[in-house]
Amino acid sequence: EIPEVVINRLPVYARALADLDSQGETVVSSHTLGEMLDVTPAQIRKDLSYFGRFGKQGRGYHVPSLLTRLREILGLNRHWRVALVGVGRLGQAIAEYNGFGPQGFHVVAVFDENPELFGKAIAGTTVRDSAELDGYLQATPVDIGIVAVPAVAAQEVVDRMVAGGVRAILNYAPTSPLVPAMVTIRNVDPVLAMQSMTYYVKRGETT
Amino acid sequence: EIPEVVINRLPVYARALADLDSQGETVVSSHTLGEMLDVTPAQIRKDLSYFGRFGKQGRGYHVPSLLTRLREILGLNRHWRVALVGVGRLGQAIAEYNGFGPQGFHVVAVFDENPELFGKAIAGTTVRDSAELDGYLQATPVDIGIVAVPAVAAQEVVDRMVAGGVRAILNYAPTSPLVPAMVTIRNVDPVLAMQSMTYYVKRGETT
Ligand SMILES: NC(=O)c1ccc[n+]([C@@H]2O[C@H](COP(=O)([O-])OP(=O)(O)OC[C@H]3O[C@@H](n4cnc5c(N)ncnc54)[C@H](O)[C@@H]3O)[C@@H](O)[C@H]2O)c1
Ligand SMILES: NC(=O)c1ccc[n+]([C@@H]2O[C@H](COP(=O)([O-])OP(=O)(O)OC[C@H]3O[C@@H](n4cnc5c(N)ncnc54)[C@H](O)[C@@H]3O)[C@@H](O)[C@H]2O)c1
Repeated sequence: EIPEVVINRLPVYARALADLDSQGETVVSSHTLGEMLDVTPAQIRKDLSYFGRFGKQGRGYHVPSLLTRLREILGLNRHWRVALVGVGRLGQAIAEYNGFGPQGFHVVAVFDENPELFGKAIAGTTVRDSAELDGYLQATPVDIGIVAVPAVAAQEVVDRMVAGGVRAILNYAPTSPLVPAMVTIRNVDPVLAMQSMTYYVKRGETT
Repeated sequence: EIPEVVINRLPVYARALADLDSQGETVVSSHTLGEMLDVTPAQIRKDLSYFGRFGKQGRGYHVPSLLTRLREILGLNRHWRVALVGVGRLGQAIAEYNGFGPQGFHVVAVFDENPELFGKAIAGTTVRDSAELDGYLQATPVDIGIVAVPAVAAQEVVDRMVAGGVRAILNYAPTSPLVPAMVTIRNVDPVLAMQSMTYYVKRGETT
């Protein structure tokens, strides 16, 4: 079982390698990669060692092949179908987010319970009644669900996604929905992010 | 120097302890805390050891005093002034986010460059012209800046925040703005979160 912190670093490595690749760099050392990402070279070597032998000692990594390998490991070389539930202020911003498409994440369906939003054109599709979510998921496989509803509604929406076969959920509501073991959930939590920053601000004040 | 991954876990510990405290629990073992948070008991003990001796071997941690100590370490026992730049779809959802206030994060000023938004009432304040950002920051200290503008505008907004004395930045734009060493920045990046989930979805498909 590979530690989750390692898996969480791989997309960061892949993005850095993609940048190098687009700049025409063919070799990179763990030292240079570490400097780019604020990760120690030893940590990079250890993380990659879970997946096989990459690069030769002292010669660095071959950028295109390491990038290809990481994309395979993470499943980034395919397309992923995404369903969004909750198309209020945040949901509309997410539906229009132009960072998803180029990385193979396609918002294929959006749902809301507010009848005023039904049929509204957004992100190349139209808003559906969230009462249809269950039926939609029975008929059409979806890989990733995004939750952008108020906290009180989040657990119910997550449960319906899981029952409909969704195995990865990105939750923006300020709550930690429970999911069964075979489902991965990530909570986007600005408060936790801020609370980890205040440690540094506080420290800076006394130095 | 305490590793950043450790600092990032402390708010998660504090939140779990606050939940236990509100339920009237006075003692918790590293084992129970670990089960709640999917972190090994050894990792919890190691993380806390950076900050002193807590709890007695075999007797667990005293919930109220560990919570108080963590809140002190992270600076959660005070109020933090937050400024938001970009009050479009996402910015409005952030300004109204009701998770900030109870944790001591107060949005004190919001800015945008769109004249149609100037003076609009939001989150207990009114939208200011972002041209006034620099003057505002000279006159009024702000601890945390939130960036909710398009990617092309993010670096410039960050630079102005830093020049105005802001030392912690939460960035939602799909880009990685550069900041000087004394500034902490966190990027809210849904694509990286999704890319770390696809590893598990892909693995689940083959098992
Ligand atoms: N994590 C973050 O960074 C962040 C930032 C801002 C807001 N938020 C959170 O995102 C959520 C949405 O915020 P918002 O400002 O867009 O709110 P909003 O009220 O504008 O939108 C919520 C939408 O969800 C819909 N909805 C409610 N219950 C539903 C259900 N059971 N099924 C389907 N649709 C349902 C509503 O009709 C509405 O359109 C809130 O939970 C908020 O706290 C998170
Ligand atoms: N990280 C996430 O989870 C997430 C989700 C959705 C959107 N986003 C990102 O958030 C940002 C905002 O998205 P949105 O949907 O609200 O866009 P939007 O176009 O609705 O809002 C952007 C706002 O920024 C203002 N603005 C632009 N340049 C500015 C500048 N230099 N100074 C001050 N204000 C300026 C605009 O006037 C507008 O009001 C985008 O970068 C988007 O990619 C991030």
